[in-house]
Amino acid sequence: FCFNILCVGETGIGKSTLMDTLFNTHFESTPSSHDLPNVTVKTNTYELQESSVRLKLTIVDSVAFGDQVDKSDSFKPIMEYIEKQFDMYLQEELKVKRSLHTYHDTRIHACLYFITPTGHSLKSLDLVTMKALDSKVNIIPVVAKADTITKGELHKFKIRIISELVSNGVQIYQFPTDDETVADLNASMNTHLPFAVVGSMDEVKVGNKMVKARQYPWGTVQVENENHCDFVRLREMLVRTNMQDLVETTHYRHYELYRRSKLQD
Amino acid sequence: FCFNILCVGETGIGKSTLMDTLFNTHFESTPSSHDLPNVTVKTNTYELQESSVRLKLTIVDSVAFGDQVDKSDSFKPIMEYIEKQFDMYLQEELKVKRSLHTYHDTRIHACLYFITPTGHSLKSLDLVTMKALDSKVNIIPVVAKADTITKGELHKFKIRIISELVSNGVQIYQFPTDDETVADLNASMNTHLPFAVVGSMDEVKVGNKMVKARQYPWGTVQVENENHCDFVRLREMLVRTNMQDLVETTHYRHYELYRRSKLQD
Ligand SMILES: Nc1nc2c(ncn2[C@@H]2O[C@H](COP(=O)(O)OP(=O)(O)O)[C@@H](O)[C@H]2O)c(=O)[nH]1
Ligand SMILES: Nc1nc2c(ncn2[C@@H]2O[C@H](COP(=O)(O)OP(=O)(O)O)[C@@H](O)[C@H]2O)c(=O)[nH]1
Repeated sequence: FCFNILCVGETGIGKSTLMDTLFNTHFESTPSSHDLPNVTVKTNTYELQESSVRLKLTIVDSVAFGDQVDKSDSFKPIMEYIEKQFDMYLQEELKVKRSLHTYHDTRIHACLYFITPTGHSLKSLDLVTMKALDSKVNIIPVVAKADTITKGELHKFKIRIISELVSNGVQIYQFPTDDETVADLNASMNTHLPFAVVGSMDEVKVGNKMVKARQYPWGTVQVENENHCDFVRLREMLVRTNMQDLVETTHYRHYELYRRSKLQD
Repeated sequence: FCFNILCVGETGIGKSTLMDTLFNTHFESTPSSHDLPNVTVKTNTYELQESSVRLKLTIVDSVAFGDQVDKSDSFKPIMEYIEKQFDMYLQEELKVKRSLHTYHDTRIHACLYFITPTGHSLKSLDLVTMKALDSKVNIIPVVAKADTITKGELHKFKIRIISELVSNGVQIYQFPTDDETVADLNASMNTHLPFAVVGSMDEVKVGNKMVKARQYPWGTVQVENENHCDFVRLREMLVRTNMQDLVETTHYRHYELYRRSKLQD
């Protein structure tokens, strides 16, 4: 089973920590230099066991996104990467003798967009980027480093983010509510969007258990405590309940749109 | 006694909260629109009582700094503001009939530069901006929202920041160690630079006292607890021990440099 996740967010926003935490693995990846002049995309593929499924997971990272002093083209390398994967699939699909069954699908199934937890609103870069990508990939925005924001601030921040996305016409992925077996769970999860996440692979003793946490002098943020952040909800939605739907939506909606516009030119 | 502070940092990084906390006042200022196309500078002047001194405090805020998609000129409006104040002073100084004694000095005595707590390193915007301003104003960099970073991460982050400032030739303000009465205190404070600060005007009950804090489900960050952040050190250095030195350094070093280059043209 192939699953491809694209992580978009500024350097230091917590992308690699969150990926490690989501899949409970230390993903090896070469650290990138701080002063890369341009945004690049870095991909790594891993073989994992997730519940009882053998998963071929590809994590695509936006490198140096938002680092440039001039960010007006920041989304372009990312958008080009997404379209290139559609194009490669299209070339295979158009062949006379094709092997779609064994084709290694590299199309992006989910784009985790990391929002800086300012507590105010989205940045222009966020709106520009998500607007450029929303018709090409399933966007799942997350509020990064949610341990920066108090409960009261977070409530207002989430409302502000959703209203800015709506007023800017940005489409984000909604967990599907047509399948009865998951409709209730997904509907309730949709009300928590965007998920406010905390990532950590450090283990801290809480009570008599070792839990993933971030330990501060004033207290310990427990990653899997639903009172502390939405990490468990994100994992449930992304890794457990909706992987299949994300793959299908990519194929039947985003890829079809690309194919139609490509073949019409 | 006139004191003028310039705050430079991205929207939502905590500038207004820190100012309120430093001077224990709710400074009134009109909220700025989120989508200002350019960086502007907003100034407000307040009359305060600080210890037994009547203080005419002017807070100059960088508005929408870092919000633009293209940030290459972000520092310019700020640099122009600083130079304009030097120029106005110079015009007064050059008059035949002048009144320097009653002149309302608007020159910036301290620039608090707010660093985003990524835990990685400075952003290109930070280096570009501080490099442009370091010969014109006393720069005091602070790590904002220090409650985002654990003790271990903060230690590495501070070392990284200082080494990047040094290797990029950025001059930051050092608390003076020539005056015996404050030399020891200042020398020890210099080792904590850049100060990692937390701001809050919310009061929370801790023990049997009401203290300024940020309350999270996992614990309460106490602003004035030196184990939690460097807020008390910043207040001590900026508001209590070194205000006079900051005013003098502005006049005898930064202003002199400006005057010399202006009169030589
Ligand atoms: N406060 C906080 N810090 C985090 C969190 N996740 C990661 N960090 C820290 O942020 C820094 C950057 O994390 P990293 O995953 O390398 O960011 P990336 O550059 O986006 O991949 C590290 O010091 C992490 O320990 C989080 O959820 N909350
Ligand atoms: N975690 C954290 N949040 C803070 C801190 N100071 C302010 N905030 C929050 O960050 C948000 C923006 O603060 P504000 O002072 O308005 O930022 P400004 O736009 O730079 O003036 C508000 O929700 C504040 O409550 C801090 O020290 N730590």
